[in-house]
Amino acid sequence: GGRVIAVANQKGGVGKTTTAINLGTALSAVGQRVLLLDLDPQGNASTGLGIEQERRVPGSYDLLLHNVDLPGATLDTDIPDFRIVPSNPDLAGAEIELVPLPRREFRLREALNLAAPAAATPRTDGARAIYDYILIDCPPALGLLTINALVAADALLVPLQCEFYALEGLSHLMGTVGRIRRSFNSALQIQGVVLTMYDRRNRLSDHVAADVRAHLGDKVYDTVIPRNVRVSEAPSFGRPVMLHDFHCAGSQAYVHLAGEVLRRERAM
Amino acid sequence: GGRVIAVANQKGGVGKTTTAINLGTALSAVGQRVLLLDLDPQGNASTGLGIEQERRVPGSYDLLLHNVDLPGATLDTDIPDFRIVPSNPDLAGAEIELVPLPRREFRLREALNLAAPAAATPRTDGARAIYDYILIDCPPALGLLTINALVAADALLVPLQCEFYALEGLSHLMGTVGRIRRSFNSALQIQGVVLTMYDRRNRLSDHVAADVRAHLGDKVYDTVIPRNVRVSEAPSFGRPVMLHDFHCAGSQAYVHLAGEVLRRERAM
Ligand SMILES: Nc1ncnc2c1ncn2[C@@H]1O[C@H](COP(=O)(O)OP(=O)(O)OP(=O)(O)O)[C@@H](O)[C@H]1O
Ligand SMILES: Nc1ncnc2c1ncn2[C@@H]1O[C@H](COP(=O)(O)OP(=O)(O)OP(=O)(O)O)[C@@H](O)[C@H]1O
Ligand SMILES: [Mg+2]
Ligand SMILES: [Mg+2]
Repeated sequence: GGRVIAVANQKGGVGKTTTAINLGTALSAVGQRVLLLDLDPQGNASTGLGIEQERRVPGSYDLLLHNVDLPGATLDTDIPDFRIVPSNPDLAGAEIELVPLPRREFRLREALNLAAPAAATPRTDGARAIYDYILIDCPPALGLLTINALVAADALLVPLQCEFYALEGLSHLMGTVGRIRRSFNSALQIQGVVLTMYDRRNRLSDHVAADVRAHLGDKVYDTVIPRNVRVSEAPSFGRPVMLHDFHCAGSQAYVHLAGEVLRRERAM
Repeated sequence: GGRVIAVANQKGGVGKTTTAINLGTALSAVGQRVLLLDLDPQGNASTGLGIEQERRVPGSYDLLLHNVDLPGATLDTDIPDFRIVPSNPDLAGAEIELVPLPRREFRLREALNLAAPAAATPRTDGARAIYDYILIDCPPALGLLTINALVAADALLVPLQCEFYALEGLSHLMGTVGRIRRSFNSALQIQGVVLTMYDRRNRLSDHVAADVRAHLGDKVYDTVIPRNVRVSEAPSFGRPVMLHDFHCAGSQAYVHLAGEVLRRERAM
């Protein structure tokens, strides 16, 4: 049965979307059935997978507001076994619209028809019966959209840019995870932290990487994603970097990351 | 009299905080009295100016909720004529708390004691009498925090990373500015768009820069901020890059940007 993984970090521009797209592509390439849920009003994950603006309705906004069920909001991508719930700018209004609703933190979990966290169900409830992995691309904030993702998720994957400001936000993110676990989702685990945009010519990258490994130990993946211009070119073609240039350092790093995620999943 | 400039872009990691800190430093260096309002729950602007966590209460959260007045939330920085209203993680809850409040979009404008936008007041109302420039560092979203900033502002300065995803969000930001102008703040103008993290070895940077200039013409500053490792090192010392390494390419670019901003301000 399937697993739900939230890709989140409130710091902006750390590689959440890039990681969700390319990890998803790598997992589908090894036979996993993957769904990417674009929960960011910017819709970058939808763009990076080539979904035109006019095909993004209904999308994740409609799923959260329970206007449509999961199959009704899901599209195929050009990649076999890799589907997406797209997002559009309506989603920017969802934060405000969700505030007065009952169980506002559970809207996504309910839309995916997932059983309550504590129940020892075999992982074949709701959307887990259709997909092996559901990856949720979160916006750069700890508001109701990211909270909905963390309440629906089994695990959290944190992309962390090798920069000083990115390090600072980590303790705040971990504090939020603790609160979610205590109040809404006791089953939420941390799958891991992936270092992104690592530049070996830059001493700061090394400092940050060493600092993170000292604090978080083996929660940090061995795989480090290098800064690689091919990665930033791929979205302009609407394709994951693995399809844009499979042999570049960025693609190879995401292939390795997928291997590591699968190994960890088996051990969890 | 003073001007209020919102530094905003919902795309994450494009250089909003770095621009607010270093533009503010450069303006104060030429005798302008500057206030930086940290409206991001991450508090990166507070960190980048060396404000320890324990000194961040009261902060911008308290200002927005009208628990404290502007002088009560303002701190000095190490830089003469450059003061800050810090932020702390409480601010993450403000989005939800503001939703049911009357005139929720005007909370910041009222806290700064600014006259109504349409009134042809000399620019000496409220906070404008004390500061020549009030720069607002916005979070990576178009929620109630950024909306409050745009409603309080005279002008918007948009940092734009030379990357594909960053380009995509621009039209969405401009749409929001139009809505704010029609509903809340008829005086809101666009001061300009500054290209950031420009890497001349990377063809993508050139494409994006050419594309933005083609769309926005002279709204785009001549000054381009280069990707420069000294800029990303400075926050770990709690100092603007201009104090960390005045002669590096990053600092010099921000000095030029300040000159351009002042010239445009005189013409507005
Ligand atoms: N390994 C990499 N090498 C080079 N560029 C990268 C890499 N990873 C991501 N990028 C680029 O950096 C920018 C930020 O990445 P991305 O948009 O994935 O981050 P994000 O965390 O999803 O941002 P946001 O907070 O706005 O959602 C993008 O322009 C992307 O193309
Ligand atoms: N010109 C530059 N050269 C190199 N690094 C830079 C430059 N400008 C900013 N950075 C670094 O890039 C990262 C993103 O910049 P910054 O935090 O200012 O962006 P932001 O838009 O404020 O992000 P957020 O959306 O999270 O608020 C930071 O780690 C910063 O130090
Ligand atoms: Mg993203
Ligand atoms: Mg910032």
